[in-house]
Amino acid sequence: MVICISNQKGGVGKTTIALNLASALALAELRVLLVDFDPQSHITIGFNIDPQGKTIYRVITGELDIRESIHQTSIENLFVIPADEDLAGLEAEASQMENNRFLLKKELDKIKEEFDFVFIDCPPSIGIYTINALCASDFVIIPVLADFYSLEGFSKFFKAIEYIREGLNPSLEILGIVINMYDRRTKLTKEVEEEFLKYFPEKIFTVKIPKNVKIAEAPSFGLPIQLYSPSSPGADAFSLLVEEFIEKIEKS
Amino acid sequence: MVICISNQKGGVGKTTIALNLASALALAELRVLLVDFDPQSHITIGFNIDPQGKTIYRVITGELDIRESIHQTSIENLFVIPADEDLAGLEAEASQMENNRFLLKKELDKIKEEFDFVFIDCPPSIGIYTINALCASDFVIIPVLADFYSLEGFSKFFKAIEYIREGLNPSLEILGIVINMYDRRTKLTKEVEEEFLKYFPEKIFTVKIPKNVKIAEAPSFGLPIQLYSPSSPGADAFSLLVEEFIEKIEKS
Ligand SMILES: Nc1ncnc2c1ncn2[C@@H]1O[C@H](COP(=O)(O)OP(=O)(O)OP(=O)(O)O)[C@@H](O)[C@H]1O
Ligand SMILES: Nc1ncnc2c1ncn2[C@@H]1O[C@H](COP(=O)(O)OP(=O)(O)OP(=O)(O)O)[C@@H](O)[C@H]1O
Ligand SMILES: [Mg+2]
Ligand SMILES: [Mg+2]
Repeated sequence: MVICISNQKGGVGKTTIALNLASALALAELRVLLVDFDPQSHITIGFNIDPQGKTIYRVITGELDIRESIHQTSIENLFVIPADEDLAGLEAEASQMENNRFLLKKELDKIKEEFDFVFIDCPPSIGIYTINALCASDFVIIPVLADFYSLEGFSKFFKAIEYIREGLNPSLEILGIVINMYDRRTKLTKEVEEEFLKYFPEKIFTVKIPKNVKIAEAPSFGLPIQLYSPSSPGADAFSLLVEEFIEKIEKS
Repeated sequence: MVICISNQKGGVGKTTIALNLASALALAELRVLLVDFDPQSHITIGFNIDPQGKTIYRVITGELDIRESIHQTSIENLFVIPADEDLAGLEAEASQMENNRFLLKKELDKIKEEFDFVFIDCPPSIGIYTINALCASDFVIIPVLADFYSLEGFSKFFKAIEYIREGLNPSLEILGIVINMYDRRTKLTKEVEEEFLKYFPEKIFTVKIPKNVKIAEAPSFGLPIQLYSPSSPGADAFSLLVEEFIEKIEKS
């Protein structure tokens, strides 16, 4: 089961949700692989991994066998395929490569059965990285902020996913929309939440991730929120998110 | 004078700073052009502009004369060249185009003398859009958040700018780094701010933009912060930013 965490809008919490959801599932004894498919390499940095050249880019270009690129994290059941800045080169090179929308799928299909879940972190764009991730995935989770630009941009991103579903990956499903940095005190949050519920009622996760400074501090220690601050509101939210995630997967 | 507002990191406030800084300068009687060079088109949405096909994409592809693409905003001295989703096509098409890093520069050079300032809003990436913007610019302003991923990612982005300066645009200067959504109460903010000051002491703007919900509300009314909520902490910060911006420009 492959799930990509994606949204063209920047800074909505793609990396944060990919990293902490994958960690929470691994801590619940599920075998999880997390693929860093963003040239910013923030999953790789968030776990303090030194890729030593064993990266997703070298797998995609055929220089490295995918099994060589799987790094163990500090969590027993959690593995990461890291990225480094070489990945930025794929944007220009992909136009010369055969089947350039299925480069990632071709590789992940070799190993995905060995894990309960494979997560892919995407960059904030709808270019070659996100297209590859959507074509490799069974599901997509879309983090959003409860703000104007997130709401405005969402319908365009939704259209891009429909486009992929129709032509390139008909089995792709939207597992859900996760509202992040939720602050129930502001009027804007409530208004935007209502708009999302109006347009996409069955897709919104009931669990919302609150704004919690512990979540922003955790990556500087190379830890997921459950290990950095287990009793924080952030850690509680991710425990609930895991439950709702499993529920939605089983229903689909 | 052309200035691009750029950072590979998503959600740091590129659009917010480009829109409100350009507006504040226009309200101070300077003639300002704002170019939306992000396929998300958030500058265009933030002013509630209907591009009607008169976009930067059609200028770049040679379908439209750049003077036809300049739209008046609700502010007398502020003009916008809008974007729409067609701009997303440039990533794949650019590899077939001659001189594909100077497509934007070629067009802006035709009209830049008619404005005191031309600002370019960039998407969160270092691909073809940001490279074109950096190659068309005299200065770059880099918004950051005082958080771990912003700090981590900064040195990579800095290297990308150096690469552009050495080869493609030797006159490009970093005008400064603007810390956005500044919250003096959190420890993380203070620690990250100190790191930025340690590594790039002469580049940090002394003005910091506070986190202020009025800033996030303004685009849903199609207004910059100075017109939406003139006495808010956000509007005050942008008035100070204008002064420091002018100072830095005159010094350089
Ligand atoms: N719920 C939260 N509470 C507090 N901080 C958060 C929360 N979610 C994310 N953050 C912080 O906000 C910043 C942006 O989040 P993150 O980098 O995960 O977003 P992203 O969508 O992956 O960004 P990009 O578009 O650049 O890939 C990070 O510094 C992160 O630590
Ligand atoms: N100082 C601030 N106070 C409150 N909200 C802010 C502030 N700066 C930006 N925002 C809000 O935060 C969100 C992210 O800002 P913005 O979209 O300008 O960032 P960006 O860097 O342009 O994002 P992207 O990487 O997607 O282009 C927006 O909803 C914006 O309204
Ligand atoms: Mg990210
Ligand atoms: Mg933007």
